[in-house]
Amino acid sequence: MFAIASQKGGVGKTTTAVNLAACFTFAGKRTLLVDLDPQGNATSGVGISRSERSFLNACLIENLAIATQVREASFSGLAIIPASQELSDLNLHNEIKPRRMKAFQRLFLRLCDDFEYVVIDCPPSTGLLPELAFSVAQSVIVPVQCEYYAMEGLSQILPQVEKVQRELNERLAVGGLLLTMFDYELELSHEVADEVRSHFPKLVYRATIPRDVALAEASSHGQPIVSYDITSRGAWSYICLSKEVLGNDNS
Amino acid sequence: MFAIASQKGGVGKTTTAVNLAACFTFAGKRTLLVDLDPQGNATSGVGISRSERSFLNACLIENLAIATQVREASFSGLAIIPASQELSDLNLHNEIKPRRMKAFQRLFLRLCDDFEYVVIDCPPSTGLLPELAFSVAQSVIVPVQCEYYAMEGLSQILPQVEKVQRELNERLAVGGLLLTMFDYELELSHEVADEVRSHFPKLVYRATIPRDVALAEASSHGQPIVSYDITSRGAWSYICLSKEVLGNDNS
Ligand SMILES: Nc1ncnc2c1ncn2[C@@H]1O[C@H](COP(=O)(O)OP(=O)(O)OP(=O)(O)O)[C@@H](O)[C@H]1O
Ligand SMILES: Nc1ncnc2c1ncn2[C@@H]1O[C@H](COP(=O)(O)OP(=O)(O)OP(=O)(O)O)[C@@H](O)[C@H]1O
Ligand SMILES: [Mg+2]
Ligand SMILES: [Mg+2]
Repeated sequence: MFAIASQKGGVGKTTTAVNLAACFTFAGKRTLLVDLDPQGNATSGVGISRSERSFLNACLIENLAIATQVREASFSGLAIIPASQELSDLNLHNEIKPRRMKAFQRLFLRLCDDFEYVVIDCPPSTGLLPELAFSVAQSVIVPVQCEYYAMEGLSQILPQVEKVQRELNERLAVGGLLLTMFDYELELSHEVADEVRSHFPKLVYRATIPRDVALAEASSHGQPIVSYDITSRGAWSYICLSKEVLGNDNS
Repeated sequence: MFAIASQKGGVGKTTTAVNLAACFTFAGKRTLLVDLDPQGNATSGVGISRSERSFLNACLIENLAIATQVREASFSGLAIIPASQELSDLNLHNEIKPRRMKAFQRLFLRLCDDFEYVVIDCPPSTGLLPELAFSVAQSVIVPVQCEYYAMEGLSQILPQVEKVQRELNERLAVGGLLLTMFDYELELSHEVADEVRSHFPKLVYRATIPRDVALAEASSHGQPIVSYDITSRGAWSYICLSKEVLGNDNS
């Protein structure tokens, strides 16, 4: 189970969650995408509309089975638990945080019976929603945009991963740092990529995601890149990433 | 007093807050930048380090005067209240929300005695921190990235502005929508810009911010664009925006 997280905004969390999940499906793995961001960009990125009620409410407060919240995405074989605006309801947060964390973890373990891979998209924050994702994930993938603020973003998300690992979920680990929106013509992109690789030599994925407008266009058509334009550099880079992630998983 | 807000991440909130505040200073107006984002990108964007303790704690819990929290930025004439990681402390949020909203509003009114313009940078969320900014601001500027998800972002921030206007601050209004990261060579940029202008004809600023790597480089040097590279297209576009905003303000 993977969580795609960074509290820095606009670094490619949703684009990575949608396209990595689609590439897993493409490789024949039964995959579920969970949209934990109230904005619901991953939900619309696979051509689905947001739910009225959040699955947190339906499953943790009204005790419905989690299978009732799963929908099929526009991309065949990919399933999704859509987002809801209700996910940002602070009263819901205060209801879940102390009392129902264990129930949330049990709920997600049941998903592992039906799906080989689960990918969770997180909102840009370090609050409860990323914490829920970290409490059930084995691996956190942190997109790092090849621009200046990127390094600062890491100084806040990595400590939160360690805290959840100590207190709630000892299996959790940082799966890797993913360089995104890399523009080969800009010196800044090369500088930031070199800096991130020198600070975290073992953590950076070999696959790098280039800046490619086809990725932005695909999401506006509610499709993953592998179905919108399989010949694009964006599609090729996410296929390479999925092979690398699946390879790490097997070893 | 301006709030720069959008719950969509990476759309150019911080870049707009830093550069608009610097352009106001450049035009001879005594200006204060307030960084309400725990990430502290506006703080490092003007060459300052984050504070240990947040000004919310210092002024609302320990009752220090707000003037004690103001620092001078690297750009002469621009002052800043820096961010602190503590801004994301949920216990602090639960302490402020019911009981100290009025005290927060009084605190900010005192700033109007010392500064002609105040610009507040918000984190990518619709929680308490943007609500605090809206409770004291007269005008909200919403950056809209010229990519697909942009329109979705508006459907969440605009209702929050209306709610705060009804309940806490009747002077609050949407100052305008600012098109950012516009790439003249991409079809997608033109499509999104046309769509936003047709949906909100009276709200979109005439000034459009182009995608310009000089803006990303400037922030990595802790400087506003007008001191990093005044000849760049990014600098010119923010100078045009500041003239338009000051013009609207006078009429
Ligand atoms: N490699 C890329 N090349 C070009 N555009 C990209 C790329 N990756 C993402 N984008 C575009 O950049 C914008 C931000 O990406 P995305 O929404 O995936 O980021 P995010 O981290 O999920 O944002 P948020 O913090 O709001 O959740 C989107 O409009 C997306 O289409
Ligand atoms: N017009 C532009 N041209 C090129 N790069 C830009 C432009 N505006 C912003 N950037 C870069 O894009 C990234 C995102 O911008 P910025 O941090 O201002 O967005 P934000 O909305 O404040 O993000 P967050 O949601 O994390 O607060 C930064 O690395 C910034 O330097
Ligand atoms: Mg996202
Ligand atoms: Mg910002």
